[in-house]
Amino acid sequence: VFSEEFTNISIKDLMIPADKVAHVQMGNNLEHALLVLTKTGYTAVPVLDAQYRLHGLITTNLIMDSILGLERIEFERLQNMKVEEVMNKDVSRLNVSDDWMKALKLVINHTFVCITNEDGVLEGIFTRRVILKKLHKQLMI
Amino acid sequence: VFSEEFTNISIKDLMIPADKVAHVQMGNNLEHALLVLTKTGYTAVPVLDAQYRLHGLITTNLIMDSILGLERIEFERLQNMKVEEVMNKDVSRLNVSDDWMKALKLVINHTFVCITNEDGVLEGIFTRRVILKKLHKQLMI
Ligand SMILES: Nc1ncnc2c1ncn2[C@@H]1O[C@@H]2COP(=O)(O)O[C@H]3[C@@H](O)[C@H](n4cnc5c(N)ncnc54)O[C@@H]3COP(=O)(O)O[C@H]2[C@H]1O
Ligand SMILES: Nc1ncnc2c1ncn2[C@@H]1O[C@@H]2COP(=O)(O)O[C@H]3[C@@H](O)[C@H](n4cnc5c(N)ncnc54)O[C@@H]3COP(=O)(O)O[C@H]2[C@H]1O
Repeated sequence: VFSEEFTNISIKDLMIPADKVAHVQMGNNLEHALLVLTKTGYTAVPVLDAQYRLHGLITTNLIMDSILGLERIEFERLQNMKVEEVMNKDVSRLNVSDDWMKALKLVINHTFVCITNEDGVLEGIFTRRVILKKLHKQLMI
Repeated sequence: VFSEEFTNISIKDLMIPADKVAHVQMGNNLEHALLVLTKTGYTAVPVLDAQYRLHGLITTNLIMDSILGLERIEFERLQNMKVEEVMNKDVSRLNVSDDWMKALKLVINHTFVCITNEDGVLEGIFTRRVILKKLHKQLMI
């Protein structure tokens, strides 16, 4: 049972804190969201409200898919659609006090997991990169 | 040194074989590449030539970044630009006989690693998901 050797891993230590997480706001249109994604270089970011509560994830794929017409990509529609119409509302979330193995299991199928408090306010994100870096380091000892 | 317990991990067993890897061809324009990415749902795919040799990676971000004008996203330019003008030519690659720990180290900073033979022909890709799934399984025993 190797997980005993990995018990010094905590979500809080590894997560990227909320103030460093790029996001878009509820009510933003898809053009704004696409600009945020393009400029930050991320392919998916959280969607938050004015109180920083988590509502969903917006991704370049969801945006592109929503404007894919029969004949061409209908880019003009980006200005008229809001993130809430397109975002993935089924977001995996954990609490900062959850066991890191729960986070490892979730990142198998998600590139990152949102860490929220009991009010749904975003506290940070736990990414595949941070857990891969930690696991690699532990395996090299 | 836990890595001894993980010695049953091989790149060949874990990689996604080339015939299951979505890709674009050298000479395709960015509009075609964006359609492939949107329809497959991937944010990045390899760029291959007619002999399936690996030349680079094309990503939604690189495409969007290339048409980001001063005032707006210049979508009309997608038809006139080729994948080779925009793709990331600095692709991490491994051989199928390389040690899996080398692959683990590379996926810290890359979402996937290309597996090529000595002629540069793509044999498969090694993704973060497959190694996370394997590590999780090994840690649960
Ligand atoms: N500006 C940058 N600097 C250095 N490396 C970069 C980078 N942008 C992307 N990468 C690399 O590419 C991976 C995939 O990024 P992606 O944006 O698709 O997927 C990202 C993105 O959707 C989200 N993410 C990561 N950091 C974020 C942040 N600060 N704010 C918002 N979302 C973030 O979590 C996903 C997984 O991130 P992870 O770090 O595991 O994996 C990242 C990282 O290894
Ligand atoms: N159609 C689908 N079905 C199920 N899950 C899906 C999916 N599309 C994406 N995902 C999930 O989202 C993660 C990130 O996908 P992304 O396209 O950004 O980044 C992907 C993509 O750029 C590339 N990739 C994966 N499979 C591919 C394939 N069959 N052909 C071409 N590229 C592939 O490797 C990266 C990492 O893939 P990984 O599997 O670790 O991680 C995937 C996977 O967990």
